[in-house]
Amino acid sequence: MGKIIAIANQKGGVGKTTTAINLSASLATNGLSVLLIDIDPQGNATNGFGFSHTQIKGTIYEILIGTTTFEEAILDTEIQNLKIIPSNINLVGAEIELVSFNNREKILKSKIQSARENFDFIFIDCPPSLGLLTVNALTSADSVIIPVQCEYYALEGLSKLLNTIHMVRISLNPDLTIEGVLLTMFDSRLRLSNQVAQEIWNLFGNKAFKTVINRNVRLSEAPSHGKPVILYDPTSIGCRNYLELAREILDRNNKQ
Amino acid sequence: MGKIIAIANQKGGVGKTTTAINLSASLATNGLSVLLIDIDPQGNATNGFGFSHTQIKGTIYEILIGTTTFEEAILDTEIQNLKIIPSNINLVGAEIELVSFNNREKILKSKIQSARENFDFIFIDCPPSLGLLTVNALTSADSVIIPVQCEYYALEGLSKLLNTIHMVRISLNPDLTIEGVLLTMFDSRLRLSNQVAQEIWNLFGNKAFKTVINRNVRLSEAPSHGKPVILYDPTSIGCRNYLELAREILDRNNKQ
Ligand SMILES: Nc1ncnc2c1ncn2[C@@H]1O[C@H](COP(=O)(O)OP(=O)(O)OP(=O)(O)O)[C@@H](O)[C@H]1O
Ligand SMILES: Nc1ncnc2c1ncn2[C@@H]1O[C@H](COP(=O)(O)OP(=O)(O)OP(=O)(O)O)[C@@H](O)[C@H]1O
Ligand SMILES: [Mg+2]
Ligand SMILES: [Mg+2]
Repeated sequence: MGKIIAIANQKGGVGKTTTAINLSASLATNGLSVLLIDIDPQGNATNGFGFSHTQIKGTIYEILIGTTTFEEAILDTEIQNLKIIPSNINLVGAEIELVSFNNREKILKSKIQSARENFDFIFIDCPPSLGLLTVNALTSADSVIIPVQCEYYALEGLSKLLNTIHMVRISLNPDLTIEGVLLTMFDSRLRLSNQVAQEIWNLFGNKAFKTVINRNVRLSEAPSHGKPVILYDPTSIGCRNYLELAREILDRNNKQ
Repeated sequence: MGKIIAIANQKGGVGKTTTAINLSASLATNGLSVLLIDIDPQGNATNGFGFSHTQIKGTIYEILIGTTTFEEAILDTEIQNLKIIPSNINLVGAEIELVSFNNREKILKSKIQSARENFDFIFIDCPPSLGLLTVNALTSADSVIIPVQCEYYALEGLSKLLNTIHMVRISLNPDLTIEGVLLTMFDSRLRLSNQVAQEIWNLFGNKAFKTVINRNVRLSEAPSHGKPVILYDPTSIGCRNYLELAREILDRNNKQ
């Protein structure tokens, strides 16, 4: 039974998509079978793999409203054990459309349960908001990874996200846990980076991943080549950091 | 008659709030009277000025649903000519609540027209989405500033934003123009930064501001002290860049 992990933080630009793509790719190259679901209308996880609109047969939007099946929408990536369910801008309307559905928070959950049998890990890349799409992801997930950029606003917004996770746990998904808080874009030369990191370690203890993702320009160059960093520059610090994170998650989940 | 300018880009973390706070502060220290409206449920523009929840009498949420007036909600800041309408997490529910209102895209516009007489500039800091709150801001605004981080995803998402601006212009606000595209977090040492900048100048010509905001850690430290950078470190590059931008906007609008 595969584990479903949401990657969420309503603060924008904290490294959700970069983590979704590169953690999935790292686990897949370790031999695990991985599915990445893009539920952000921006579709960054989709275009980070170089998919163009013409290659996409169906998106998560059509799956949610029931006009496409999972099997029809799944795409192969350059990495053998890694598949993706793409998204596109049609999803912007979904938040308003889904409002009138019955059980509007559980639509995604009902659609992805069957996929658990075919994958070891299923990651969900969330948009920068606490709206219905993110709530659907948190309701379907076993756990959530919270990327936190080493900046003031990212730290400041955490309490709102923790509140939302708590609300989802009470009323929609009692088993939801925090997989871990992940420090991203860490720059050891900056006092602010060190202050935020210290604060996260104080607040979260061993709920914060030991692995820290350093600021590394190779991570931000990779998507312009349509590749995860492991295919773009496997020698980079960014690549090593995400392989380390994959190893840490496998150890935490006693998987090999 | 004051000019209303929205600061929008659905890509997260591109510098919308940093621009909203520091451009407002730069214009206000130049003697212009400025109002900043925070319509992001994260409330980063509000807490970037150090306001705590107890100091807030009313937010943009209560103004939109009609339980508070503009005058009751307006707060003074440390800068004499700069006032702010705060926001908070209650706004998350607004997108779903406003859907059932008549003229749901024009609610903000109806509320802020009267403020035009009292201010030279009114800036609206938007959330990282193309949902109803951002559409409300674009419908109320005379023009829009588009911050673009010097990264691949920020460039890639521009066409969706331009589409949305076009749709708003056709059906809701024919006078909406682009005030300018602003390059943010520019680092001249990085090839990616230079590539994105070159691309923006090719695509937008003189619609791109001549002023470029450099990556400068003083800009990201300032909000943790609850101050715009002009009060936190007036000698910093970040501060000079935003003063330059204020000057460029005044020149473009023939205001002194
Ligand atoms: N460790 C890193 N080092 C350098 N750049 C990074 C790093 N992680 C992410 N980036 C870059 O920072 C920007 C923001 O990252 P990303 O898009 O992954 O964040 P996000 O949280 O998914 O954003 P959004 O809120 O818009 O969905 C991107 O341009 C990305 O390439
Ligand atoms: N020029 C700059 N140099 C260094 N850091 C910056 C700069 N501009 C913004 N930042 C920092 O980058 C982060 C993102 O900026 P900001 O929050 O203003 O973006 P945003 O577009 O408003 O994000 P959101 O999409 O979440 O609303 C913040 O932590 C901010 O302090
Ligand atoms: Mg993303
Ligand atoms: Mg912001």
